[in-house]
Amino acid sequence: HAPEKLAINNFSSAKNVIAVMSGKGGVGKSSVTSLLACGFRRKGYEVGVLDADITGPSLPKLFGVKGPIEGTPFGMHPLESSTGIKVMSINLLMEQEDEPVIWRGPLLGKVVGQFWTDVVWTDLDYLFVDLPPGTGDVPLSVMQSLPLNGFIVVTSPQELATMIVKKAIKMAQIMNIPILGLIENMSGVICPKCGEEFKLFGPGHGEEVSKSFNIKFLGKLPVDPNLSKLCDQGKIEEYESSLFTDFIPG
Amino acid sequence: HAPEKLAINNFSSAKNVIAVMSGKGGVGKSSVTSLLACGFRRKGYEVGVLDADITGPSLPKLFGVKGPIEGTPFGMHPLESSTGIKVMSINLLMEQEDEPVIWRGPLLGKVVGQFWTDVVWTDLDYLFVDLPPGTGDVPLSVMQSLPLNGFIVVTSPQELATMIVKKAIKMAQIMNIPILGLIENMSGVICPKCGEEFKLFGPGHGEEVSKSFNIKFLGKLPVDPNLSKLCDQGKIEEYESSLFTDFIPG
Ligand SMILES: Nc1ncnc2c1ncn2[C@@H]1O[C@H](COP(=O)(O)OP(=O)(O)O)[C@@H](O)[C@H]1O
Ligand SMILES: Nc1ncnc2c1ncn2[C@@H]1O[C@H](COP(=O)(O)OP(=O)(O)O)[C@@H](O)[C@H]1O
Ligand SMILES: [Zn+2]
Repeated sequence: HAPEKLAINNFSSAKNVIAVMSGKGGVGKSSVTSLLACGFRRKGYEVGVLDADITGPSLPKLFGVKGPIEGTPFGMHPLESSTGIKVMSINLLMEQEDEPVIWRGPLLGKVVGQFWTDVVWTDLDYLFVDLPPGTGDVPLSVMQSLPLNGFIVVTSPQELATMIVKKAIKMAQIMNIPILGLIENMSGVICPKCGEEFKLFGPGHGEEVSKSFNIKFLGKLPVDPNLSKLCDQGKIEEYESSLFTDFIPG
Repeated sequence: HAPEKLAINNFSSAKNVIAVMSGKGGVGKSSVTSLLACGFRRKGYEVGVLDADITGPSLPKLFGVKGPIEGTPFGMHPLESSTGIKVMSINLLMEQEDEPVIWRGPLLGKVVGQFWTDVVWTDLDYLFVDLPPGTGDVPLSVMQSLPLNGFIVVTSPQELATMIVKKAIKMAQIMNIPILGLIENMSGVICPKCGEEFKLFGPGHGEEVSKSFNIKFLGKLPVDPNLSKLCDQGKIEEYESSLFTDFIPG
């Protein structure tokens, strides 16, 4: 018996809900979630991002928004980024962004559910959910409780990342949730002095993995020190990337 | 009331138990755990590595060992790497290394406890425990159940990683477990064509964070495509690094 899907907050709606996962930490899930949201926002869509990585939240920092948020009788209001993307994360409920959240699995899953039921998202065209690493409580709760249209999978070139990303793909297949595309991040770097492009983490397997699981390959993103700098500054919305142009409708 | 420490397996002993954590995924925890183990092994110590990242296990791949392991009446025997390091991981109990483990928190914590009580480590000088990302069930269970001497913290240069690593440091302080040192990984790269050293992810904050928390700074490890290659090949024991020479006794 599959658990019931949760109803979204009474004052909200979301036409599409897309989760971004990898299984492996540090491949760039949060950055890709943010770049996706920026790409859709630039086309004029109403967009929200839900940070489901409760013990390692990063979205507020990437968008340069800070809490703490006050609750209202209608629910918690997300913060808006400089281009109007709605952001919700556990870090927005904390006094200090580097305070640890030391909770066990069942509570983590429950809090993510509350981000769906108790946050006043208003009317969104797209909600992007940034999943934590692993295939434990939170990915499981999100797959069971939220009406997902599908997943975007993020990998990086290392064999280790590829192996663990395959676990995440297999989990999505077991849960019967479609995979909308796969992106390979950190697939090379350009020397700022001589312009040579070289591989940091080996040849990469994004295309090969996409083919073997019959997933759309959405392209590669190199390591770009300029992106890293904008992330550190909370200005990811200023990064120009044509990565998702084929993927974004309209 | 603090939970009891678990007793190690009847046929085993471990003089020192050191956990490696970061809070943030992808900063190189598993690689640093492995390099630490290799450094101690080279000095002649009996060394084991316990992969506590149940949903994202990577140690078997880094050491080039494959399961599945058979159980015996005395317990599960870890596999030995080419230089004699004992390796235990959930991936050694699976038929296929890319099968997902879809378990909720309490079970994850329990399995890690069993790696301590049911694995026949024999007599170790050092056991290194590679923690998963986050500050949830598994780090909590390891801190409560294993007699840790302390932590090694791994960070990478990005502000985001620094923020989340601080959460892990604060968790260790709340749990009253000493931090033995901090390592900054991926702190720059050398162009293979022109030899220029440049920063991929910004200036890095490892030293600054170490000072502010009064932790020993153990040094920096650049992004080295050669290390990545050896990791992919399961030959991390062949990587020569002087990173830990001051840290390893004897
Ligand atoms: N292609 C890239 N180029 C430069 N920096 C990147 C790139 N992708 C990610 N980063 C940096 O790496 C850090 C980690 O990425 P993140 O998105 O947090 O990964 P994850 O969510 O998978 O743990 C971010 O702070 C970001 O600055
Ligand atoms: N300094 C480095 N140089 C090159 N590759 C590295 C370095 N550190 C880590 N890697 C690569 O990055 C991958 C991810 O690192 P890993 O140790 O798995 O991180 P974590 O355990 O924190 O998720 C590894 O497969 C390894 O090949
Ligand atoms: Zn160069």
